[in-house]
Parts: sequence; C-alpha cells; structure tokens
Amino acid sequence: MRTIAITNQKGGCGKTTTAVNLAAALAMRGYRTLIVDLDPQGHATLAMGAVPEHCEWTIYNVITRADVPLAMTLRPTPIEKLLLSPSNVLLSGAESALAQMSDREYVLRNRLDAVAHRFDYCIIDCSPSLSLLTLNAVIGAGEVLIPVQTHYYAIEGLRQMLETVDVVRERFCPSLTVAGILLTLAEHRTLLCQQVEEQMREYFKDLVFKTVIHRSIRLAEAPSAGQSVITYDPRCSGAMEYTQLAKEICYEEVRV
Amino acid sequence: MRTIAITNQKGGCGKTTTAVNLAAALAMRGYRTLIVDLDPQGHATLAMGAVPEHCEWTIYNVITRADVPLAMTLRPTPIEKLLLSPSNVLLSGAESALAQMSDREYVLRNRLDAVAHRFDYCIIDCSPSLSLLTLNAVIGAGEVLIPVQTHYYAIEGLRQMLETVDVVRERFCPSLTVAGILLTLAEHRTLLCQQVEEQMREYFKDLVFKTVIHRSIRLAEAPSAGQSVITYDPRCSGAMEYTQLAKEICYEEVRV
Ligand SMILES: Nc1ncnc2c1ncn2[C@@H]1O[C@H](COP(=O)(O)OP(=O)(O)OP(=O)(O)O)[C@@H](O)[C@H]1O
Ligand SMILES: Nc1ncnc2c1ncn2[C@@H]1O[C@H](COP(=O)(O)OP(=O)(O)OP(=O)(O)O)[C@@H](O)[C@H]1O
Ligand SMILES: [Mg+2]
Ligand SMILES: [Mg+2]
Repeated sequence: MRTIAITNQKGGCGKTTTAVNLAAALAMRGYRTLIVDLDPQGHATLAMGAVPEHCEWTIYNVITRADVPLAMTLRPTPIEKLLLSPSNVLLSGAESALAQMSDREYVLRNRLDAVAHRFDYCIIDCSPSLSLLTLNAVIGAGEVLIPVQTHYYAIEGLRQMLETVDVVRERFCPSLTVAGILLTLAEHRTLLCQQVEEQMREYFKDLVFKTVIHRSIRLAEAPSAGQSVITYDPRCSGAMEYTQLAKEICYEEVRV
Repeated sequence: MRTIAITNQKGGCGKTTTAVNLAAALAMRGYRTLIVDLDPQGHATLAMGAVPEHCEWTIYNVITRADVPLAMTLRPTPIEKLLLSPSNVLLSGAESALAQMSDREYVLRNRLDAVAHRFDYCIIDCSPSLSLLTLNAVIGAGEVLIPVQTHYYAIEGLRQMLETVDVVRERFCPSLTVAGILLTLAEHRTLLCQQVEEQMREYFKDLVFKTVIHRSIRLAEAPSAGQSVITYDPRCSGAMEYTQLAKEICYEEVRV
C-alpha cells in the first residue's frame, strides 16, 4: 500500500478537495483505495456522503484505543473501490491523548500496517496545523503531497512547510519524501496566479506537479451532494484535472 | 479599548484578510487601532510590510515571559493610527508553554489590559484552530467576528464554531459575544454562493453582517505589496466593502 498525506498548515488551500477527488480518481482507475479523515472538522467524511456525528467508530477510537482496529471504522463510499475511515469533532481530543503515549508519533503508522494488504493506495486528509495528529499522518504515510493556492500567503507558508518536512525526516522518518507540490485554485486570467505559478516552477522545479487544479465552482458544489466531483460531474474541468493528477501520481503517461 | 478576535477553525475563510483590512479601515476613519498577529504563520505581520523572522520582540515573547510587556513589540505600519504586534514561527512553541501556566486561558487578556488606554480598537488575527492560543484570543477579546466563506464546508464548520463560543462563554468568559458573522469570498454569479447566503441569513438572522465581502483579486494582491487593500487600491470593491464593514462595526450608518 502506498500512503500519501495531503498536508499544509495554510488553511483553505484545497487539502480536503484534493484528498477526496484524488482518492476517487484512483478508485475509478481500478486501484483499491482508502481515504482516512484525520481532520476533526470531518469534511472528507461529509464529502463522502457520511454524517460525522452518526459514525459510531472513527479514526479517533483507533488512535486512542488499542482494541479498535482501523478495519472496524471502514465504510463504503459512492465509489466501489473506495473505502473511508471517518472522523468527527471527537478527534480534537486525540491530541492530548497522543501526547501521553510512549510511541506517540508512530501510532497511526502501526494502525495502518494492519490494513496495508487490502489497499493499493491510502490518502490521508489533514487539518491546517502542524500538530501531533498531523505528524502521525506524515510519518504514517512516508510521503506528503502539499496543495498550494497560487496566492501570496501560500508561497510564504510553503517554505515553512518544507522546512518542517526536513525536520520530520531527520528526527522520525528517514525515508520521508515529497510526492509533489500541487498548484490549486489557480485562475487562468489573473496576473497574480500566473506570477506565482512561474515563481513556484522556477524555485521548486520538478517538485511541482505538471497537473494544475483550476478554480471551478463544480468542485465546491460536489461535497454538498455528498460526492466527489468525479461522480458528481465527470466531464467538468475539475474531474479531468484530478484524473490527470491520479495518472501523474501513478507514474502513468501525463497528457499535458 | 474594544477588542475583537477574528476566528474560525475553518481554514482559508479570510481571517487574516479581514483582520488586516478591518484594522486598516478603522485606523483610516481616525480610530487608534492595534492589530495583534496570533498566528505562527505570521501572515498579518507580512501584510503590514514587516518580515516575521526579523521582528526581535513578538507576541510569543509577551505570552511566554512576564518581563516583556506588549508595548515592547509594537511597530508602526503604513497607516499612521495603526500599530502592529507581530508574530513569527516561534509562536508555535507558545501552546506548550501556555499549558504549564496557572492562568493559562487569561494570559493574553492580562497583557492587553496594559495597553488598553492607548487604543480605541484592537483586532486579533487567529490561526485556523481551537487551540489554547486561540482560546486566549477569544477570552482576551470578549468579542468574536467569524468570517465564513459562502461554500458548503464553511456552513458545516460554523455550527461547530458557535457551539465552541457557547462553551467558552460558560466556562471562561460570561460576557463573550459574537460581533457578527461576515460572509467572505462571495461570488455574485454562482448559485452555490447565493444559496449559502440565503441559508445563512435565514438561520442566523441579524448575527450576519449586512456587509458582504466579495471575491476580488486586489484583496489577494495587496499583501504582496506589504499593504492593506485600503492603501493599496482605495477605490476597489474590496476597500469599499471593508470600509463599510468598519462603519457597521462602529454602529455608524450602514449604506446598503
Ligand atoms: N479548485 C477549486 N475550485 C473551486 N473551489 C474549490 C477548489 N478547491 C477547493 N475549493 C473550495 O474552497 C474551499 C477550501 O477548500 P478545502 O476545504 O478543500 O481546503 P482545505 O485546505 O481542506 O481547508 P482546511 O484548511 O480548512 O482543511 C472549499 O469550500 C472548497 O469547496
Ligand atoms: N475577498 C477576497 N477576494 C480574493 N481573495 C481573497 C479574499 N479574501 C481572502 N483572499 C485570499 O484568499 C486566501 C485565503 O485568505 P486568508 O489567508 O485571509 O484566510 P485565513 O482564514 O486567514 O487563512 P488561514 O486559515 O490559513 O489563517 C489568501 O490568499 C487571500 O489573499
Ligand atoms: Mg480540509
Ligand atoms: Mg490567516
């Protein structure tokens, strides 16, 4: 199982939108895929059509109790090969619970190992913070994908994010890699976005995915229908771009 | 001094953009205004033209050391009546430091008291989390302004945010009020935004400001020039809307 954590401490850069639609695109291409919602907001859970408060077993139970395996939380989604491990607001209590544990940075990694044989890909959605919970996601995954809006604040945050990745690699996870930097919420016509994209590609070179996700209202509508954009409107630009990203992630041919 | 914390655990809903431009609009109307950057990302500091890493004294020192008064951190901004208390990445260490203190929820409130006589308004920018640091901002302010993007995930988050405000009022700050809910990043032409706005006004009634902040690229450009939009492009829609918000906050006539 290849696991990728979708993370960036900058808020609103498209982490959940990327986690949900990349996982959906991978499942539609035939890969057995797991999406783990590691954000107490429960937005990935909502996007998959589940109601966070109604989920009896969530990732919170898995992290705080040794007798609840990840497999117990798995729920079906609108896509056959995609399963969800949901979260809800209880997860905000995990931070202090984790802090008391001896193996506190590796809890999620140990829990993911138990289901690794069942999936080809695992995508983890993170909250906008560099908490112990997010650290668990990054170490558990061993690979991070960093969505970055093509705006000024986002560039500033990226430098800090990459420094954090280096620290985590040194102290906890020597094999940690960056799957890539994904440009999101891009707007064709604005100069600011074009300038930011140019700067990103110049500075970070191949680390930046060829695929760019542009602003498209269909991407914001899909979660209110409890679906990924891939099933909500398969022919819209958002669905095509996330499908292209899935191909790029799987090292298949990228049609630029 | 009237203090307002700009907060919402949902990321990217326009907290920093609102804190910076509301503070600037209040100062331009002649009020002595302080903006406090309580986010380790340091984006409000950047938007005021300062370099977070170069600030010798920041709000982190004020929170963690009794011998550093808030007054020591104050720096000028491009607007005469507006002063900044900056932050940088060191602030992410404040959470664990606060947890050890006996009066840990009230530290910022005590520090703000010392400068209250010098300002008419104080605006606090928060990070996208419900941490001890954000709790300090909410208790220190006694009033919260909640920016909400007119999208699906944002509505879900608002319910949780208002529940949190109720809990904080009961346990820590009986006089805590909601200054208002501010609709941000609104798009005139999309059905989703119109539907969300209608639902918000129906459900939350007068709690929602009359002023709505629409998406405008000038608002995203201004921080890269180290300025608020009020001085960057005073005639653009973003500047007009934040000026109108300042009037609404000050209970002056709102021209709808
Ligand atoms: N490409 C896009 N086009 C249009 N809207 C988008 C796009 N990507 C994300 N959005 C919308 O923008 C908002 C922010 O995106 P999202 O919630 O995925 O970001 P996030 O990084 O997960 O936020 P948080 O930091 O709160 O976890 C959401 O309302 C989402 O629907
Ligand atoms: N009305 C607007 N029109 C256009 N762009 C905007 C508007 N408001 C905010 N932005 C841009 O959207 C992005 C998110 O806004 P901002 O950073 O202010 O949100 P935030 O809630 O402070 O984010 P965080 O959760 O990371 O603290 C920024 O790049 C900002 O420049
Ligand atoms: Mg999210
Ligand atoms: Mg901010």
